[in-house]
Amino acid sequence: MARVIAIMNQKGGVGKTTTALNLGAAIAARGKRVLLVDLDPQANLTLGLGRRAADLSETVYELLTNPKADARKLVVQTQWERLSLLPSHIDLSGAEIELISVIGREMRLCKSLEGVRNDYDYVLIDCLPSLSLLTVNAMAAATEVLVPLQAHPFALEGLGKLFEVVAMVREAMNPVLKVSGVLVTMFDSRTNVSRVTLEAMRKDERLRPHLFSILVKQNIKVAESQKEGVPVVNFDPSCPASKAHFALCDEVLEMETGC
Amino acid sequence: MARVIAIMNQKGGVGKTTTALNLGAAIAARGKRVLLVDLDPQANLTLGLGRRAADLSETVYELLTNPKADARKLVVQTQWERLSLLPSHIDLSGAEIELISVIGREMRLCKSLEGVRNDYDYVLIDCLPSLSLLTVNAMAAATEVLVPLQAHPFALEGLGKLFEVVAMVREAMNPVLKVSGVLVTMFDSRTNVSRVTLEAMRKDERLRPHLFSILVKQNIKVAESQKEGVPVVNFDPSCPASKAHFALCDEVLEMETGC
Ligand SMILES: Nc1ncnc2c1ncn2[C@@H]1O[C@H](COP(=O)(O)OP(=O)(O)OP(=O)(O)O)[C@@H](O)[C@H]1O
Ligand SMILES: Nc1ncnc2c1ncn2[C@@H]1O[C@H](COP(=O)(O)OP(=O)(O)OP(=O)(O)O)[C@@H](O)[C@H]1O
Ligand SMILES: [Mg+2]
Ligand SMILES: [Mg+2]
Repeated sequence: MARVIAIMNQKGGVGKTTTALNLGAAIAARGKRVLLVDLDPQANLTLGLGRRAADLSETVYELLTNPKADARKLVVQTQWERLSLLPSHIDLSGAEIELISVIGREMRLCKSLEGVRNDYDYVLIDCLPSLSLLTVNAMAAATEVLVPLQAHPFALEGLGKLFEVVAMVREAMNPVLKVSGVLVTMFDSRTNVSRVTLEAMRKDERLRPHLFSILVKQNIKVAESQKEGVPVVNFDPSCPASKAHFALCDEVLEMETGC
Repeated sequence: MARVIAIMNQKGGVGKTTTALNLGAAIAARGKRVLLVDLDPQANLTLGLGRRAADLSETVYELLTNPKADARKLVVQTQWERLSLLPSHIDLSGAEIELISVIGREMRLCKSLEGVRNDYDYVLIDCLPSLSLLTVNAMAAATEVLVPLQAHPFALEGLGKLFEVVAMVREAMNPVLKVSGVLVTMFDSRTNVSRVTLEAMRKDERLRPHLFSILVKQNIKVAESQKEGVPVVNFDPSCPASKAHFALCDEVLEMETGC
């Protein structure tokens, strides 16, 4: 049974897509079968894998709006072994409104992934920057939530609400859902603000039990690889950003044998 | 009659809040009366002005969900002359769903600002990272749209949809709405990716007519000032980020006397 990890944070630009892309590619490189699900109308994950949403006829939008759609038919292969993608499209931004009066609208993704989950060891879902119907769909389908977090004063503000919504989804529809980890991203060790905020995060009772020991530092290879449509772990496997994502991958895999 | 500028881009973390905060503070420093409207449930703009959403009894959430709410009563003074704030609160994330079946839901903000618009020369609306009901409210109330844009490969993807939605709002409900400017933000001149992407932006036909001549470079003082709850233009007026926002302010003010 696959582990399904929803990568989410309603704050924008904190590294959700970068984490989904590279953690997924690293887990595949370690020999596991991985499905990446792009649940953001921006389709940045799709783009980060070298695919243009416009070239794809059917995407995750069909999966959410048509209960008869077959997820297996929508999955596309990437150029990397064991790494598959359920792509997104800008039409997905209409799904929130279109699903408003549909019964069971929060379980649509969960139901549609049932047919494919057993084909994979890991399913990673890249979420858009909001706590909305699409993000609830991701949490309802997930076994765990991974939260990328920037070491920045604004970052800690929204966390309370995020943890509250996770608890609500667990109570209402998905009893196994838990926060499996919080990853400090885009860390700039040269600045005092980053270091002071990181200290505060390590002292925060809500965060301390979840913080991964690895943190990902700012590294220009990330943007360069995204320009080429290649995960940084495949673009330049020995750069610091790649090493950090492989270390994150090992921490995530180790959890498997835990509790 | 105030100029109402909606600061928007559905891509997350591109500097919407930083632009609203510092352009607003710079315009106020130049002697104009400014109202900042925080239309993001994250309430980062509220935080960036040293206010905690939790301390405020009524926010923009009341304005959108209660047609009888009086905007004048909800406006709070900041510590800087001529700079006022309509604060936000996380409850705002519920407004999208709560307003779904309300008639005229897209015009709620526009109607509620009618009472206060004449008290100000400039109203700046900080939007959340999505093209949704809240953002449509901002565009319906605005005279113009300002788009912060990171010099990054993902940045150009979503622009087509953004311009399309602006055109739809103009046709359906707000004939004066136009894109008044596109601001390149968080520019890192040391990297090739930024420079190459900037070149591409300057050649892009959709963008070229709108690009501000000033661009804002990466500058650590931005995060340091946000930690203190002070706009960078007030925190350290002579640092490069402040100078860039004052130059942006002058470009925006110059437009006034244009066509
Ligand atoms: N470790 C890193 N080093 C340098 N740049 C990074 C790093 N991680 C992410 N970035 C850059 O930061 C920006 C935001 O990252 P990303 O798009 O992954 O965030 P996101 O949370 O998915 O954004 P959104 O909220 O729009 O979905 C991108 O331009 C990306 O290239
Ligand atoms: N010129 C700059 N130099 C350095 N850091 C910057 C600059 N502009 C913005 N930032 C930082 O980048 C991050 C994103 O900026 P900001 O929060 O303004 O973006 P946003 O578009 O409002 O994000 P969201 O989509 O979540 O609303 C913040 O951590 C901010 O401090
Ligand atoms: Mg993303
Ligand atoms: Mg913001």
